[in-house]
Amino acid sequence: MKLILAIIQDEDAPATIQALVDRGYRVTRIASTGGFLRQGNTTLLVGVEDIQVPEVVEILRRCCRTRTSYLPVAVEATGLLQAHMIEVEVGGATIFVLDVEHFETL
Amino acid sequence: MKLILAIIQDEDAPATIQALVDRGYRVTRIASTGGFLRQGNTTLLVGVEDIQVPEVVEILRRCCRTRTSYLPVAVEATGLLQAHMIEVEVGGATIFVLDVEHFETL
Amino acid sequence: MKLILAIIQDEDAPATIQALVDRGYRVTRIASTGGFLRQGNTTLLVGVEDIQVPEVVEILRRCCRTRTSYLPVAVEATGLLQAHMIEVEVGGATIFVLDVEHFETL
Ligand SMILES: Nc1ncnc2c1ncn2[C@@H]1O[C@@H]2COP(=O)(O)O[C@H]3[C@@H](O)[C@H](n4cnc5c(N)ncnc54)O[C@@H]3COP(=O)(O)O[C@H]2[C@H]1O
Ligand SMILES: Nc1ncnc2c1ncn2[C@@H]1O[C@@H]2COP(=O)(O)O[C@H]3[C@@H](O)[C@H](n4cnc5c(N)ncnc54)O[C@@H]3COP(=O)(O)O[C@H]2[C@H]1O
Ligand SMILES: Nc1ncnc2c1ncn2[C@@H]1O[C@@H]2COP(=O)(O)O[C@H]3[C@@H](O)[C@H](n4cnc5c(N)ncnc54)O[C@@H]3COP(=O)(O)O[C@H]2[C@H]1O
Repeated sequence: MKLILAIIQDEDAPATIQALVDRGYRVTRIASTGGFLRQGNTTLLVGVEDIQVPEVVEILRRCCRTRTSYLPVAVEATGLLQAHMIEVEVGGATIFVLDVEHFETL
Repeated sequence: MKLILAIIQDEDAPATIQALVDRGYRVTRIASTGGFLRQGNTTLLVGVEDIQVPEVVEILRRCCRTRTSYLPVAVEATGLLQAHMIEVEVGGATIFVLDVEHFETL
Repeated sequence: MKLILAIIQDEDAPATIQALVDRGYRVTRIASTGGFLRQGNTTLLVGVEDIQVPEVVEILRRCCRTRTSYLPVAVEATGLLQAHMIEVEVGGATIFVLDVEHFETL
């Protein structure tokens, strides 16, 4: 048994969860926030059999896409403070696969 | 050291947390959402010594109960769209026990 | 790859996240609640290379501090119900380091 913890963008969450559920996977959704952009994102928990990990990763690959986000930063030049926007690329999914020592449903 | 991650129903959360705390366990509660029913549920994190895992599972077994939930689905028959309710059994607790490589309190 | 899961106090979260991001670490923040005091706190997820764990722990040590909190309890004495405040020391950070079997970004 493995526990997949995947951090995805909010925009992709509904379609990703639907695709996982349609394939019979069990999924739990947790609201989270990115440390860098301070924007909301989604953390999914998906407990699966070892051999199902590649299929879940495939579903994430299909449903989650990279997007460009803009972060305002203050830049000081010639005594004037100006707001610049720096371009930040946010990936589709960040995936951690953890080993589950014991799984039980009550 | 093990980290128990248990997904339980919101209705059982107050009594379950109280029972764990009364036995001296440390517990953290995270609000979560079920992928299938899209209803709120509760994810508990309980870090324990290895030998304490069975007692925590026992407390979950005592405090968390199975319930029947109803999910409306659209069914098309003789050209008419009707809303049917399908019965879904939601378990008391889904429990993942993870091994903790290093534990520290600051 | 390790996944550090750290439970810290809300007051320390902004400075801690900033310090981690400034050092180039990726961080995800999840709102959580303490089981004993029933007060909001913060659960951080920080996925790092194995050799980076000590530095992240150091940043947590520097940014997170212990505080005293007060928990009202009802005490019955000579037939009168009185509200006493018991002093509870809340640590700076509770840290779990989990092994990551597989890490992937899409
Ligand atoms: N310290 C830093 N210095 C420079 N650039 C930085 C940075 N931290 C993040 N970024 C950049 O900003 C994007 C958004 O990061 P954020 O922390 O808001 O949102 C992150 C975070 O919530 C989570 N995440 C990514 N890697 C993580 C890790 N190793 N541990 C925990 N959470 C992670 O996934 C979201 C998307 O990450 P992604 O890597 O695709 O995209 C990141 C990355 O391109
Ligand atoms: N392996 C796992 N990984 C991550 N989270 C897990 C999990 N197993 C269970 N959960 C979490 O626990 C809740 C209750 O699951 P249970 O299996 O008792 O009860 C489930 C199950 O009886 C059924 N169900 C869930 N997914 C299904 C699916 N793909 N196909 C058919 N039935 C499903 O609907 C009930 C409610 O599911 P919901 O998703 O709303 O809520 C789930 C989900 O949040
Ligand atoms: N092994 C573990 N597993 C999961 N989460 C953990 C954990 N150890 C600590 N935490 C989390 O960290 C918060 C601070 O814990 P700390 O031990 O510093 O500070 C604790 C501790 O001094 C005391 N405390 C907690 N549970 C207790 C209990 N069952 N009996 C007596 N004192 C307790 O109250 C303070 C606040 O606890 P609270 O539950 O509100 O909030 C806790 C909880 O959310």
